[in-house]
Amino acid sequence: MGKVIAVANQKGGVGKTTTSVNVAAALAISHKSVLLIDLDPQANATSGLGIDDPRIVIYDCLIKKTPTKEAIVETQVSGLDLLPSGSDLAGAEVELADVQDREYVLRKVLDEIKDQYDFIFLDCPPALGLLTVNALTAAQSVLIPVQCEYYAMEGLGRLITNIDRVRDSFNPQLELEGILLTMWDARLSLSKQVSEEVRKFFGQRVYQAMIPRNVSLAEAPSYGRPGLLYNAVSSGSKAYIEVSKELLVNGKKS
Amino acid sequence: MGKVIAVANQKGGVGKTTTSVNVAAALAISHKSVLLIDLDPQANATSGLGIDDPRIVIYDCLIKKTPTKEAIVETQVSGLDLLPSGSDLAGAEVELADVQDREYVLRKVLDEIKDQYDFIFLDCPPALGLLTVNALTAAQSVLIPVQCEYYAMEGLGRLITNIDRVRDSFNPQLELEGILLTMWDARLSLSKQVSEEVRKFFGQRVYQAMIPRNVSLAEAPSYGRPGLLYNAVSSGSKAYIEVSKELLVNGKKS
Ligand SMILES: Nc1ncnc2c1ncn2[C@@H]1O[C@H](COP(=O)(O)OP(=O)(O)OP(=O)(O)O)[C@@H](O)[C@H]1O
Ligand SMILES: Nc1ncnc2c1ncn2[C@@H]1O[C@H](COP(=O)(O)OP(=O)(O)OP(=O)(O)O)[C@@H](O)[C@H]1O
Ligand SMILES: [Mg+2]
Ligand SMILES: [Mg+2]
Repeated sequence: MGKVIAVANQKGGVGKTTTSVNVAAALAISHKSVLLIDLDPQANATSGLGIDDPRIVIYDCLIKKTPTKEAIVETQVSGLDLLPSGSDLAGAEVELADVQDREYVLRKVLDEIKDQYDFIFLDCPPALGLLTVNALTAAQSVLIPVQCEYYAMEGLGRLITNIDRVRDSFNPQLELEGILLTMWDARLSLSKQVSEEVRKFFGQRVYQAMIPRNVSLAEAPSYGRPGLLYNAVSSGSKAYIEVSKELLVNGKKS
Repeated sequence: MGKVIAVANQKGGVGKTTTSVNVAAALAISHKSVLLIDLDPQANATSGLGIDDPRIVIYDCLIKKTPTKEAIVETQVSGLDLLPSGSDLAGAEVELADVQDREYVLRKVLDEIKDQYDFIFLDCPPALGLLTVNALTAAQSVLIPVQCEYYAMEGLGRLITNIDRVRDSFNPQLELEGILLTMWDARLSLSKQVSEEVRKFFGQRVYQAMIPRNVSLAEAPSYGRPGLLYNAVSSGSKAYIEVSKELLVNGKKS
C-alpha cells in the first residue's frame, strides 16, 4: 500500500523539485518502487528526469479522465516511474474550480495505482491553490523543504496553518512527514541563524540531515538526471541518501 | 505620468522580490518618486521593507474597492512608498475569477494614483494566474529576473509566450523592459553557461549589469530594509544601482 507524500511550500525556489527528484531516486536505488507525480505546470520534475514532450500528462488524468496508468512512464532510474506534467496544467486550477468535490480529484486519480508502489511523491507548484490543496488531500503526509534564508523561514507559519486547514476540511489523516533544511551554506551566519531558529521551533520534526548548497544538484537537471545519477559522490547526493534513510526509519516509527 | 513595470517570472525564487525592492529603492535614492505594489500573498516585499501588519492591503483595493491612496504607506527609504500585501490575497484569484473585466481590476486601482509617481513596480507571485495577468495588463513593461540556473532558463520561453498572449488579449502596449540575470556566481560554469545562452537568445534585451550572488541581499530582509540601506557598498547593492541607471537610460530611448 503506497505511502503518498506531498512535497510542498508556497515559497518559490526552496528546493521542492530537487528534493522530490532526489529523494524519490534515492529510495528507488534502495529497491523501493517509487512514483513521482509532477503537479507543477513548469514541469521541472519532468525535464529533471529527462522526459521531453510526454504524450499524456497529469492534466489528462485530472481533467479528461484518462486512466492513470496510461500517463505513467519509466525513467532512467530503475524502480522510479514518473507521471509527467506540461504547461496545459496551468489552466487546470480554473477548470477544477467548478468540478464536484474539486479537492478530491487527485486522490481519485491515485486510487487506481496506489497499491503498485511503496512510495508516491507529489511535487507541488509554489502556491497554495487548488493543485496544492489536491496534493495535500491525496497525501498521507507532507514533506516541507525550507531554504536556509529569511523569506523561506518567514512563510513557514502560514504554510503550517494552511496544512492544518486542509486536515480539518478534507483530509484528517494528513501528517507532517518532516521539515528539510536546504541550500545550507556552512560559511554563512544566515544559514546558521535560520537553521537554529527552525530547529528550535519544530524540534524533532526537522530532519537531522541538511542539504548543503551544492552545484552538482543544480547542474544535474540540464542532463535530465537526478543528482544521484549525475554525481553520486557529491555532498548533495550524499545528503539526499541520508534523508531517504531517515524517511524510511521514521516510517517504521509511526 | 508614472511608468508601470511588472516584475514577473513564474519560476520560484529567481529574485523577483529582491529585484523589485532594490531597483525601487535605487530609483528613490536617485530622487525619483516610486511606488512598489506587493502582489504576492507571501507579502515578502512588505516585510522586506519593514512593514509589519499593515492595516489596509492590496486585497482591500482589488476586492473591497477601498480607495488606493488609503492603502499606501511610506517606507524607510525616502521617496519610496509601498502598497502592502497580506495572506488574504491568496483568496483573491478565486474571487476575481467571476468579476466583470477581471483582468483589468488592478489597472483601475492604479488609475487613481498613477500620476503621483515617476515609477510604479509590481512584485508578482511565482505563477501565471489572475494576479500576474492583472499585473501584466496594468503595466507598460515587464522586467524579468532570471536566476543563472537551468530550470529558470528553461521556463523563459513559456513566460515570453504568456506575455505575448496578454499583449494580444488585454494590453497592446505591453513591452519587455528587460531581462535581468540574478544570483550570478563567477566561480560556477553553470552561471557562465546560462548567462551566455540567455544573452545569445535575447541579445540587447538583457541588462549589461548582472546581480551577483551576495549574502547581504539575503540578510537585508530580516532587518526590514533593502540591500541598499543594509549594506550600500556590497556587490549586490552596487549591481542594483547599475541596473537602475540602465533602466533610466533605456527609458529615454523608447
Ligand atoms: N542544495 C542545492 N544546492 C544548489 N542548488 C540547488 C539546491 N537545491 C536546489 N538547487 C537549485 O536551486 C533552484 C531552485 O530549486 P528547485 O527548482 O528545486 O526549487 P522549487 O522549490 O522546486 O522551485 P519552484 O518554487 O519554482 O517549484 C534550481 O535551479 C535548483 O537546481
Ligand atoms: N543576488 C542574490 N544573492 C543572494 N541571495 C539572493 C539574491 N537575490 C535573492 N536572494 C535570496 O534568494 C531568495 C529568493 O529571492 P526572492 O525571494 O527575491 O525571489 P522571488 O522570485 O521573489 O521568490 P518567489 O518566487 O517566492 O516570489 C531569497 O531568500 C533572497 O533573499
Ligand atoms: Mg519546483
Ligand atoms: Mg517574491
